[in-house]
Amino acid sequence: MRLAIAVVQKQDAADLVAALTERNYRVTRISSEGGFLREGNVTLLVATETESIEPMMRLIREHCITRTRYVSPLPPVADSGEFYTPTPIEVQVGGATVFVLKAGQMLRL
Amino acid sequence: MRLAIAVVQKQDAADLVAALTERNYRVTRISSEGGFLREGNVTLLVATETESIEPMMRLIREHCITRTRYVSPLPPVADSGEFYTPTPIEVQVGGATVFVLKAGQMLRL
Amino acid sequence: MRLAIAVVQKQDAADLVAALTERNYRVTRISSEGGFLREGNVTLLVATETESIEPMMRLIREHCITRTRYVSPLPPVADSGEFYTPTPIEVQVGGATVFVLKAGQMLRL
Ligand SMILES: Nc1ncnc2c1ncn2[C@@H]1O[C@@H]2COP(=O)(O)O[C@H]3[C@@H](O)[C@H](n4cnc5c(N)ncnc54)O[C@@H]3COP(=O)(O)O[C@H]2[C@H]1O
Ligand SMILES: Nc1ncnc2c1ncn2[C@@H]1O[C@@H]2COP(=O)(O)O[C@H]3[C@@H](O)[C@H](n4cnc5c(N)ncnc54)O[C@@H]3COP(=O)(O)O[C@H]2[C@H]1O
Ligand SMILES: Nc1ncnc2c1ncn2[C@@H]1O[C@@H]2COP(=O)(O)O[C@H]3[C@@H](O)[C@H](n4cnc5c(N)ncnc54)O[C@@H]3COP(=O)(O)O[C@H]2[C@H]1O
Repeated sequence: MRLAIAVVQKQDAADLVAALTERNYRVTRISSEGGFLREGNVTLLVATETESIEPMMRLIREHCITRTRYVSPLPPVADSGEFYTPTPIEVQVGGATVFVLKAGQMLRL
Repeated sequence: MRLAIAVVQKQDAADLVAALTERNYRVTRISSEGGFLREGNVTLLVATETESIEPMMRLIREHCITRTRYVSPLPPVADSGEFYTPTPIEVQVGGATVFVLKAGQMLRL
Repeated sequence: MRLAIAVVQKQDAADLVAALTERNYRVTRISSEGGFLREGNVTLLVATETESIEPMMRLIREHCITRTRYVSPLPPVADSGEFYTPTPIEVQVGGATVFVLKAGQMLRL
C-alpha cells in the first residue's frame, strides 16, 4: 500500500481528479498554497496498491502541464523618491510534485 | 510513533474530534473534498504512540457511520430534444478511511 | 528524502515560510484547525533531503514561539438559575509540532 501526495496546479486539478476516479482510483482533494508564489494550488491524497503507482504517474504527466509565471521581485528598501521598476523574474511551475510514502495499513471502518 | 491520516464525513467529524481529545489524543483537522462525490469531508491528522492506534480505531468505528448517497450519473451526450431522466446510482460512503504511516520522528519545538 | 509535516500557529506561519523559501526550501501551506482549541493553525509540507532536516528544525525553532491561551472549560450541566463563572484554564500552545516521514520517492512531473 502506498500513499501518494501530489501537489498540482489549480488549473489541472479537476481534469486529473476526473481521470483518476474514472480509472477507479480513490482521491481526496485538499486546497493548499505554494510557499514561494503564494498562489492557490491543490494537494491530492491517493492511497493505492504499489503496482498502481506507475500508471497513476502516467495519468499525472498527461494532465499536468508546466507553466511559466512572471513574478516581480520585492523592491529593495529603496531611498524615497527613487522610481523602482523591477524586471520580472521568470519562474517555471512544474506539472506536479509527487511524494510517495509507504502506508503500513489502510482501513475502511 | 505513527501518523494516522483519517478521512471522515463532515457529519461525524466534530463528535469524533471531541471523543479523541477527551481521551488525550492530539488532533489536527483539515477541510477536504472527496474526489468522486465532490462533497466536503474532513481529513484528520493524529500522531500517536503505536499502541494507541488500536484504541483510536475503536473510537473511529464508534463515531463514524456508513451513509448511502444517491448520485445522478452525468447525462450522456444526448441528442437535442431527448428528455433524459437518469436513474440515480447508489453509493455507499464509508464511516472512515484511515492510513497509518510510520513517523520516524515527532518533535515539539 | 524526508517529508516533514509541521503544524504551526497562524501568527508564525508567514515569517517561517519566508525564511524557509529564502533558504531554498520548497514549501506547501495548508490551512488547518487544532482539535482541542478549535482555532485556525497552519500545516506545512516540506519535502527535503535528509541532511536538510536539522537546519530546517533550527529555522522552525527561531520563528515559532510558545504562547499561552486561556480557555473557559465547558459549563457543567448546571441546575437552572445557578450562575456559573468558570475559572479559565491555562493552555500552552507550542511553537510547532513536526512529524518527519520517510518519502520513498519524490518526483517532479
Ligand atoms: N525557495 C525557492 N526558491 C526559488 N524558487 C522556488 C522556491 N520554491 C519554489 N520555487 C519555484 O517556484 C515554483 C512555485 O513554487 P510554490 O512554492 O509557489 O509552489 C510549489 C509548492 O506548493 C509545491 N512543492 C514543490 N516542491 C515541494 C517540496 N519539496 N515540498 C513541498 N512542496 C513542494 O509544488 C508547487 C510547485 O512547485 P514547482 O517546483 O513546480 O515550482 C516552483 C519552483 O519552480
Ligand atoms: N484510497 C483512498 N485514497 C484517498 N482518499 C480516499 C481513499 N479511499 C477513500 N478516500 C476518501 O474517503 C472518502 C469516502 O470514501 P468511501 O470509500 O467510504 O466511499 C466512496 C466510494 O464508495 C465511492 N467511490 C470513490 N471513488 C470511486 C471511484 N473511482 N469509482 C467508484 N466509486 C468510487 O464513492 C464514495 C465517496 O468517495 P469520495 O471520493 O467522494 O470520498 C472519499 C475520499 O475522499
Ligand atoms: N500528536 C499530534 N497529532 C496531530 N496534531 C497535533 C499533535 N500535537 C499537536 N498537534 C497540533 O498542533 C497544535 C498545537 O499543539 P500543542 O501541543 O503545541 O498545544 C496543544 C496542547 O498543549 C493542548 N492540547 C491539545 N490536545 C489536548 C488534549 N487532548 N488534552 C489536553 N490538552 C490538549 O492544547 C494545545 C492546542 O491544541 P490544538 O489541538 O488546538 O492544536 C494542536 C494540533 O493542531
